[in-house]
Amino acid sequence: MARVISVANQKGGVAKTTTTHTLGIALARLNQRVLLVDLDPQACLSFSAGLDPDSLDLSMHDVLTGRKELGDVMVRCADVVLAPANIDLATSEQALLGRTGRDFTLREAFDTSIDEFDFVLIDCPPSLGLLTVNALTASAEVIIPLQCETLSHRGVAQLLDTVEVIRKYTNPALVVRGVVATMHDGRTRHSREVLEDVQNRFELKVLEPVVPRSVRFAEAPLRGLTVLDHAPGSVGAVAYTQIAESLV
Amino acid sequence: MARVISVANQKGGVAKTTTTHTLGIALARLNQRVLLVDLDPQACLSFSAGLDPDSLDLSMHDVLTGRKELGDVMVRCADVVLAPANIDLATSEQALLGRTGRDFTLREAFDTSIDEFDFVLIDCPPSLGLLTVNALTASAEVIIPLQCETLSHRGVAQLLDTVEVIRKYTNPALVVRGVVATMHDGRTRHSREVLEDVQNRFELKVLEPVVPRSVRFAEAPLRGLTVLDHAPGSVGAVAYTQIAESLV
Ligand SMILES: Nc1ncnc2c1ncn2[C@@H]1O[C@H](COP(=O)(O)OP(=O)(O)OP(=O)(O)O)[C@@H](O)[C@H]1O
Ligand SMILES: Nc1ncnc2c1ncn2[C@@H]1O[C@H](COP(=O)(O)OP(=O)(O)OP(=O)(O)O)[C@@H](O)[C@H]1O
Ligand SMILES: [Mg+2]
Ligand SMILES: [Mg+2]
Repeated sequence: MARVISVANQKGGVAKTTTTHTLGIALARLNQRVLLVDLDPQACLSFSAGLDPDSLDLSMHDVLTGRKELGDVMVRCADVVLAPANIDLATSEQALLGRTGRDFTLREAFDTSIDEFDFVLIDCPPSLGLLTVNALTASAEVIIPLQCETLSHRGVAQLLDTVEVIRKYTNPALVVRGVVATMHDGRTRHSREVLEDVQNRFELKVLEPVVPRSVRFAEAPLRGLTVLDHAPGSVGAVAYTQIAESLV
Repeated sequence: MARVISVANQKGGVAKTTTTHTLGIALARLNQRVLLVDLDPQACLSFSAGLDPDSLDLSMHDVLTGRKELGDVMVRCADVVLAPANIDLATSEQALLGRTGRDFTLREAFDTSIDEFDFVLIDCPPSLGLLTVNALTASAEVIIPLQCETLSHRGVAQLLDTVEVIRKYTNPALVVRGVVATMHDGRTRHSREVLEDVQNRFELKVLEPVVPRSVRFAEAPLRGLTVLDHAPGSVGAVAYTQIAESLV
């Protein structure tokens, strides 16, 4: 029975993709069978996994528009399986708009196709539109990557409101697993204050440990790797491994 | 004759909002009359300018859906005028989808309403959807904030393709003013390599100087300020001031 987890935050650049990829590989190294789903038309997860999104014939767009099964688009990428994205996904929302049951499209695509996996992690785009709503509707849990800065803090309330709407209308079982404090600069009081405020104000669990800021993360996608292989043993690699262990 | 500039990059968290706000205030301090347009449903620019987007009755959504004139929604915020956003903007794209001439909606809203300004800066959301297309169609120039990291680099080609499409169909006069190297970490080779590669590969001008990474930027929105007032004389404040001077 696959555990489906959305990695969501409508704020841009808070390490949704980095968290999805790194946690995915870390879970695989803990002997979990992992499917990563790229739901962002910008296809950064697919690119980070070593694919060239611009030359992909099949992507999640074909699955969402009903042309293909999830199994048809899956690609093995080292330790995990990936259901990739490409720019066609930019038109998925428009294609789904008119349809009844449009919020359930991804959930139905998962129905019989994910039994072979222990974990399914969904990388969401920086918006609360139809793609993110599909991800949240198809998930048991949501993990919120949080960059501990004011402009990121501002989006948390709106995201939690959206989770409540999803629970009310399309997925009563959805649970907020917690926050991952990403690219954390422990030296600044600002980061610590934002994190504490989010914990207190929203009573959110922060998955341990915080993930420190390190240029190794920015470099890794260039080699089609996560920090786990680009900088093994680094503080960032250890942090995501420990978070993965806490999920198993 | 107002100079309309889009601040655009579909990659999330590359300092579009920070660049729009800080350049806007810097230009105003150089005696320019400045209008800032918030085109992001997440309304980070409006929040940074000291407004509470959730309690705004009027926003750019009302302008785009034809209910109000641009002048009706403008608010004076210290040295600049702001046309704010709120969450209603999330439905603007859907509302515009069916209409003929939908790409020109913002341009037509500007027609008679911006003559009193020297500069109009448009903060775009992290996507290449209808809001960004409207911004680019309504602009004389586009400035590209670039976070010098691999995953940001990846989006530049796609953004420039979009600019070419805009030039072909809706705005032949659109010019790429250049790149602002944002949150630049000069100590890492990775940042320097990404910046050089972008300059060479796309023959893009980099507006001088690069903007250094500093926690002062993250703190400023909490006080409704830019670094120009939160940390005057800091390297970041000086950098945006010099970029503004280069635009006048
Ligand atoms: N711990 C970290 N330290 C330093 N840089 C990091 C860290 N985690 C991620 N990054 C870098 O920060 C940038 C943003 O991360 P990422 O693209 O994963 O965010 P995102 O939320 O998926 O963005 P988007 O909203 O555009 O989808 C990337 O260049 C990434 O490599
Ligand atoms: N030079 C800088 N140094 C450090 N932090 C910065 C700098 N410029 C911006 N920031 C911070 O980085 C974060 C992202 O910036 P910002 O929100 O302006 O990006 P954006 O591209 O508008 O994001 P989005 O795609 O979500 O609209 C914010 O917390 C901001 O305060
Ligand atoms: Mg991403
Ligand atoms: Mg922004």
